[in-house]
Amino acid sequence: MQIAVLGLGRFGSGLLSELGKLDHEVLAVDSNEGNVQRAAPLCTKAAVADITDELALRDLGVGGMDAAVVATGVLEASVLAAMNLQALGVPAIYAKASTDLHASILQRVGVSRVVQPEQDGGERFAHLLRVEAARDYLSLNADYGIGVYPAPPHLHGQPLSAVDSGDTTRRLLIVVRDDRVELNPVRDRVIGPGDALVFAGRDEDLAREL
Amino acid sequence: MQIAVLGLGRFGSGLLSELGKLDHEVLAVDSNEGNVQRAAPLCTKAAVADITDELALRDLGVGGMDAAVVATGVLEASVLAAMNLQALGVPAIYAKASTDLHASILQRVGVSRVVQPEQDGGERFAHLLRVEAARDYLSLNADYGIGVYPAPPHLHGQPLSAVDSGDTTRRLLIVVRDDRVELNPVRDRVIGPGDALVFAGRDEDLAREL
Ligand SMILES: Nc1ncnc2c1ncn2[C@@H]1O[C@H](COP(=O)(O)OP(=O)(O)OP(=O)(O)O)[C@@H](O)[C@H]1O
Ligand SMILES: Nc1ncnc2c1ncn2[C@@H]1O[C@H](COP(=O)(O)OP(=O)(O)OP(=O)(O)O)[C@@H](O)[C@H]1O
Repeated sequence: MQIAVLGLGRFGSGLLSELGKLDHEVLAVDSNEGNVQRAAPLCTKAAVADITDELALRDLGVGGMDAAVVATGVLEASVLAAMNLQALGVPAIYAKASTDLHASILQRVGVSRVVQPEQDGGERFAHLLRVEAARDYLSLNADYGIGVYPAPPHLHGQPLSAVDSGDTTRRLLIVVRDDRVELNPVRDRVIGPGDALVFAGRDEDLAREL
Repeated sequence: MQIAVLGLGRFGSGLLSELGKLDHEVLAVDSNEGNVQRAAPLCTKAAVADITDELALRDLGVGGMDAAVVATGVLEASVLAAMNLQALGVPAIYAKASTDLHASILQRVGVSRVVQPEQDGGERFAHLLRVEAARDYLSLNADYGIGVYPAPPHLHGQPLSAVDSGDTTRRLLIVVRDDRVELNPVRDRVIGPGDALVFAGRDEDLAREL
């Protein structure tokens, strides 16, 4: 996919560095020279431009991209940039918003997916507090989630069946060993130091010591 | 758990509203009167105070809390508040940081978990772009993840076996029906409009149409 990232603050830079790892062709645009220079090694092309200027975006070839992300919290710049992307015919437009009002304006303008990284981050953190041992967490509903746990030292050498008692409230789903994902782990497989265990269950069961 | 949230910006407010749903006793503190008033209905107690003032935190009973989160991006206030929490003997201290440097200072001071919501949000969004149909995503490694999909209309009335072909690259893990989580969904269960399907697999397989 060819993707344009407009705005290279913390969110835009985090997006850029991850997209680079996922084999996308990325164009990065920002009005700040320093941000563009820092971005250049992480993407296919980086350019200094005003994202509210439709002609400047056209000249950069943004119109031919598969998708674009507007990554600035400045309301006016963000909304104008989103409208420019539509005028240039970009098929999929995404954006970050800094407030609920900003998010609803972007949705009205036709942005297909809007995120609010600070609010979303706070909500996600509320769950990470409960399941402290987890390195990441995905909420399924108010009480259930999926937690990713580095295998604690006392489990090294034990079989998986030691942590998956067929318990109805906490289920072992997946094992990631040294970055390789095993979608259907076999029960008698031995747990090692490089393993991460992925469980689903109620938050209080996910919070229990492994 | 009794938890103190110091700083009620977007991150702190998102955290507060989610903690309230999870049955914790929460004390919310901010120097801005308006933020405290907005927070009051979402928590057990809300107070106006300077989080860099150790005596003010002591008088609010922060020392007796099980955990505390420092939720301000202002470097000096954040680090001083974290040190105050340690001096008051709060056992678990968490914080958000606005830059890598800020994060490393907090870790050096002894904060147990530091998040950077903007950077983390950008990285997560890079994956959500690839698996567009997913409403949420948890990354397992650079290529694999877990996606949560609202059941598309063309699958309503079909059995789960229609989407879980025992395919080695995309595995159906869990079904959430109208907010109730089914950890071990049976294959011949019929998919309904209120269902969300949770798959694990390679990103490009998660991106495939259901
Ligand atoms: N009109 C514009 N044209 C190009 N770039 C812009 C424009 N307006 C803002 N930017 C850029 O967008 C980036 C994000 O700016 P913003 O002020 O939104 O910071 P922010 O919301 O704190 O972002 P983050 O939280 O991601 O760090 C900055 O790098 C800024 O230079
Ligand atoms: N010394 C202090 N004492 C109490 N509250 C403070 C102090 N310093 C900052 N705050 C509060 O912390 C909150 C977050 O402030 P900050 O300037 O970090 O905004 P922010 O980083 O944009 O936060 P967010 O991204 O979560 O909205 C604000 O509500 C502010 O009033």
